[in-house]
Amino acid sequence: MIRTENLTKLYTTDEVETTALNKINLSIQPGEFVAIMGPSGCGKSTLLNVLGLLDEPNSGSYYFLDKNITGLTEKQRSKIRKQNIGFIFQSFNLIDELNVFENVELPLQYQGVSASERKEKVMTLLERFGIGHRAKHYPQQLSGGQQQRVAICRAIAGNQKLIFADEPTGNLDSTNGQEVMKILSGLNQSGTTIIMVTHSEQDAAYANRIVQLKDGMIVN
Amino acid sequence: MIRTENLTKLYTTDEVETTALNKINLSIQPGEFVAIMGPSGCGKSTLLNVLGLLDEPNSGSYYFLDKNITGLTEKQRSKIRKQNIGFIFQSFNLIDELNVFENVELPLQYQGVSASERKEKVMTLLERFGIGHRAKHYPQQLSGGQQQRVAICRAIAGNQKLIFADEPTGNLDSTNGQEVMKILSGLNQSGTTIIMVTHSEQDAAYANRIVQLKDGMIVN
Ligand SMILES: Nc1ncnc2c1ncn2[C@@H]1O[C@H](COP(=O)(O)OP(=O)(O)OP(=O)(O)O)[C@@H](O)[C@H]1O
Ligand SMILES: Nc1ncnc2c1ncn2[C@@H]1O[C@H](COP(=O)(O)OP(=O)(O)OP(=O)(O)O)[C@@H](O)[C@H]1O
Ligand SMILES: [Mg+2]
Ligand SMILES: [Mg+2]
Repeated sequence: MIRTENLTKLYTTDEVETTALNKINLSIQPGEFVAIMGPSGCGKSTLLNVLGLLDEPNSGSYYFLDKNITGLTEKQRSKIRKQNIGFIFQSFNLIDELNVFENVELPLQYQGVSASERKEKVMTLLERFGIGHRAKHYPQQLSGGQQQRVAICRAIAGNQKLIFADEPTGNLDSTNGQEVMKILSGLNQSGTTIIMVTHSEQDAAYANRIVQLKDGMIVN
Repeated sequence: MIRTENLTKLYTTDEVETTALNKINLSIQPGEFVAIMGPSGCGKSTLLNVLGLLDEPNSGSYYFLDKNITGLTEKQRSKIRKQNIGFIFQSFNLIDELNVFENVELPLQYQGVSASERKEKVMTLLERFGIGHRAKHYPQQLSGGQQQRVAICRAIAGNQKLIFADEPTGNLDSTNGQEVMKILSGLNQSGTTIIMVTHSEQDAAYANRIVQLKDGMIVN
């Protein structure tokens, strides 16, 4: 489903060149639940962004659903991503001009789901995460953990094949965090492939495999 | 040092009125290390913002360093805050137009510290947190945990009486998180009063007291 060969990503800023990903070779099968762990700054978000088609590698190859992604335009990558991936960002990336309901219904609108069906799906999700009463509010009016839960709802609303989660419980107390992990685990049981960056050993325990990153390289 | 009486904070949005803080009575002595815990959305950040003079209560009183804060103008509160408090925000609130070095030296500039002394203090701090090599970079070019460490450096650069920390290790792996907690603990040992919101039992263990919040009220 996902296969990389010598995937490399560099950032160059003034005098400093950072090798964020250094010849990564990774293979992920459909239905897996993979946890990516490693020290702060070691390349986890960068890896998730490249795998999630938000960013391009500088060298190496990336096959997504057997399609060679290298050389595709940003528009082509964006289309494949919207059709297949739900993404939970480390800093949420909610749209400030849209309220909570509108943020979460975005993937459903893209899929052409009817308004009444969107309403039912979105409200069910928000209720499930304990933020149904916030549907009409704007992201800036929510607590950190409430914003994180909106980001999670948006990622899973589209019922897509893959969910990419970048530290999905970082702003949540343990009860809410466990609730999120149970829901992700349930999705995985019904076939969703999940790739989750986490600092939490507790969350990583829900995965079937842990990939350890260090200085842009896989170390296990 | 800090004393509140029936501190209350309400938010009103369209039809929904949220009582974020409900008659809070809290007393904190100089030199304490207080952890504030509770479920997502229960009022922790709101409490920290009011205690940290970033926000005003709707009713009740707040005495900061024996001074009644109620009724002061925003300008007056801001002056008292800048002179006494280092604040670590849940979403970092770094200034995008300034590089890492410039972000951290802000409190020292406010205090009128000389340029050479600022340079020494800032670089020592950045090195200590493992991000000295990022001094010339901008916040958007850093990983989530690196941004969090910049926010922490900025809060402690000014050597102030009090540090308010809103989930300071949420984006950090356990090694980096422990390093942060050791540094905060060290500051507390030398007299700094620390008020820290956290979801982590491990971090809370560094505190001398835990305050439990639920639905805007203290429950222990
Ligand atoms: N500007 C606002 N308008 C309306 N409601 C608000 C606003 N800011 C915060 N709230 C609400 O006040 C309550 C307390 O928010 P607060 O940010 O203090 O929670 P918290 O305990 O820090 O949560 P978390 O652990 O998720 O960060 C929440 O229900 C939140 O939705
Ligand atoms: N736009 C950029 N320009 C320069 N360097 C960058 C840029 N974005 C990221 N980096 C660097 O690339 C490295 C990897 O960053 P990444 O965000 O992938 O780390 P991470 O493992 O997710 O860290 P964290 O656990 O702190 O979130 C870091 O050293 C970071 O500073
Ligand atoms: Mg990251
Ligand atoms: Mg908060």
